[in-house]
Amino acid sequence: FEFNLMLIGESSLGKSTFINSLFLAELYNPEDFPGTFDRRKKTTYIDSTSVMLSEKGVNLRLSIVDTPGFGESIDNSNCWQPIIDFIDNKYEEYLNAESKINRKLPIVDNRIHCCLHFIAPGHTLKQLDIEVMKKLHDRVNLIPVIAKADTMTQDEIKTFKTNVLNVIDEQKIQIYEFPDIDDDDLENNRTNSLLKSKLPFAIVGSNTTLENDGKTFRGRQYPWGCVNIDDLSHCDFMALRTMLIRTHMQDLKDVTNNVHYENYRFKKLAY
Amino acid sequence: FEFNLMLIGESSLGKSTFINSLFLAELYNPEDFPGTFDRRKKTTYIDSTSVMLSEKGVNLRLSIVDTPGFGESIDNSNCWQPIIDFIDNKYEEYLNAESKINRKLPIVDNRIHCCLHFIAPGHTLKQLDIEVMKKLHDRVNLIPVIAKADTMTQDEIKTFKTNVLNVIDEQKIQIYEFPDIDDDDLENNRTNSLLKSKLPFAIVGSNTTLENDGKTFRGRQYPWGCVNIDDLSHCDFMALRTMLIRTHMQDLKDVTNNVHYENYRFKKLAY
Ligand SMILES: Nc1nc2c(ncn2[C@@H]2O[C@H](COP(=O)(O)OP(=O)(O)O)[C@@H](O)[C@H]2O)c(=O)[nH]1
Ligand SMILES: Nc1nc2c(ncn2[C@@H]2O[C@H](COP(=O)(O)OP(=O)(O)O)[C@@H](O)[C@H]2O)c(=O)[nH]1
Repeated sequence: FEFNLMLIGESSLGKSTFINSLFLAELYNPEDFPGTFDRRKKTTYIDSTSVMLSEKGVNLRLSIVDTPGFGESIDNSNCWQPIIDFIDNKYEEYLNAESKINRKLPIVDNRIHCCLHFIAPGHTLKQLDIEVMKKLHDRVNLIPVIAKADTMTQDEIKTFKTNVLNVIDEQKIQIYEFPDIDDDDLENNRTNSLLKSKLPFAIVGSNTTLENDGKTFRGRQYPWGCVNIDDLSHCDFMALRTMLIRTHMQDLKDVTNNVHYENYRFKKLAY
Repeated sequence: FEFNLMLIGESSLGKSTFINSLFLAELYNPEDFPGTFDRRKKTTYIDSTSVMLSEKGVNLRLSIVDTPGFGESIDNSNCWQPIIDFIDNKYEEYLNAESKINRKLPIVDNRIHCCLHFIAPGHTLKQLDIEVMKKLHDRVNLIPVIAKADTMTQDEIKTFKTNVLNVIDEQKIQIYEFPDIDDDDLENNRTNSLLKSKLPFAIVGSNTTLENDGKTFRGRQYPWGCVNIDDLSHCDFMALRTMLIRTHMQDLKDVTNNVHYENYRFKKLAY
């Protein structure tokens, strides 16, 4: 099982921390995996790292492409170009491998199956984020994620989620739609609808393990209280994790293969 | 007593909220003071509002110049120019009034006595912030303020404060130095040193009044706890408020008059 996940967004939105949170802090200690996830050495190129994961008895090779923050400069025109090139190059590699007369199966699939776009909390989407989304939405499965959700009160999150969806709608940006799952287990279907209702997800990430009342959890310790990233009443981290790694991973790969890749292939071969 | 305070920084860093926090929410209800402090109508020009305040029996006419967020566009080159022009225009007005043969005293003083630069929490200062500071530090009393401090844990705040000061030092940016006060009351001196040790201030603002154990306070309510902006163990808001409005207001005016204005006047008349 291979899954290729790309993270984009401004620097300091917690992308590296999120990766660590996704796969349990111990997998991504910056000292063990130098380079991409070590923010002290500022990456200026797009970098990719893979890990082998076991989720419910299935071995998953997960590749994370962590882009350096965009929007770092005073003039950010075209800062999205390296991201577009990266995504297209993966389609190109696949196309070449697939088109060989003497091709070896299975074809190694390095195509980006999902692109998480980290959005800074604020009033609304920034001009730069809108521009980037417009460039990417018809190339890759785009999932906007509200970063550092512990920055906002519950009301502010509600308002911001509505604003984000309105702007996406007005700008005709097509984000990945999580289809309803049709499970034999009705409980799963209901859980999935509940999780879907939280879109776009507002997440908090953490590499720090804390302890409270004998329970350990990953979170952020403030003088006024402690955020538990696994607690759905604190943030949508577990909702995103569940839908990404468990319930919708296959669909993300299918849409990449059947829609985005086919678009690329058609445009490439037709012109 | 007149004091002119300017706030600059990216949009959504809590500048309007800070103004309201500074003068007790009831003074700045956006419905009573439309325009500058109502973020729903996005200001695209620099706007100024005055209030009469009573602090310790002294009447203070406080003018707040709230600049629209800078750094809003994809290309932000020169977005600082309107701010520079605004500051210089105030010096120009004063110079003209002061130079009149038949001048009326006291000269109306609309010069900016203090410019608070709101900085987004993150790894370090952004390129744009550095550029803006370099343009302003020799024109006005510049005080960097770390915004939305409730976004960061105590350790992150410590690290960020150190980073900010290091960058300011390396870039030879001259921020306003709060001189030690030399009060008869040793307690005041000691308090002032304590407050100074927290520089640069990391603040939280709020328009919302909350209640806890029968006490009311302004703060932000999260599922995991409640930030009290007046609590010095939660953030440096009260430290900034005290030094700005109480202990260092006169010095800020003196430095503006004796240093920044004189520099402007000299450059203007000498060339
Ligand atoms: N408030 C808050 N801070 C976070 C969160 N995730 C990470 N951080 C902090 O934000 C800073 C930048 O995080 P990092 O993962 O390096 O961001 P990146 O540049 O996007 O990879 C670090 O100090 C993190 O501890 C979060 O969910 N909420
Ligand atoms: N986490 C956090 N949010 C804040 C703080 N101050 C204001 N906000 C929120 O940030 C958003 C933007 O605030 P606003 O004052 O309009 O920012 P401005 O655009 O800089 O004037 C609003 O949702 C505020 O409630 C703060 O100190 N911490």
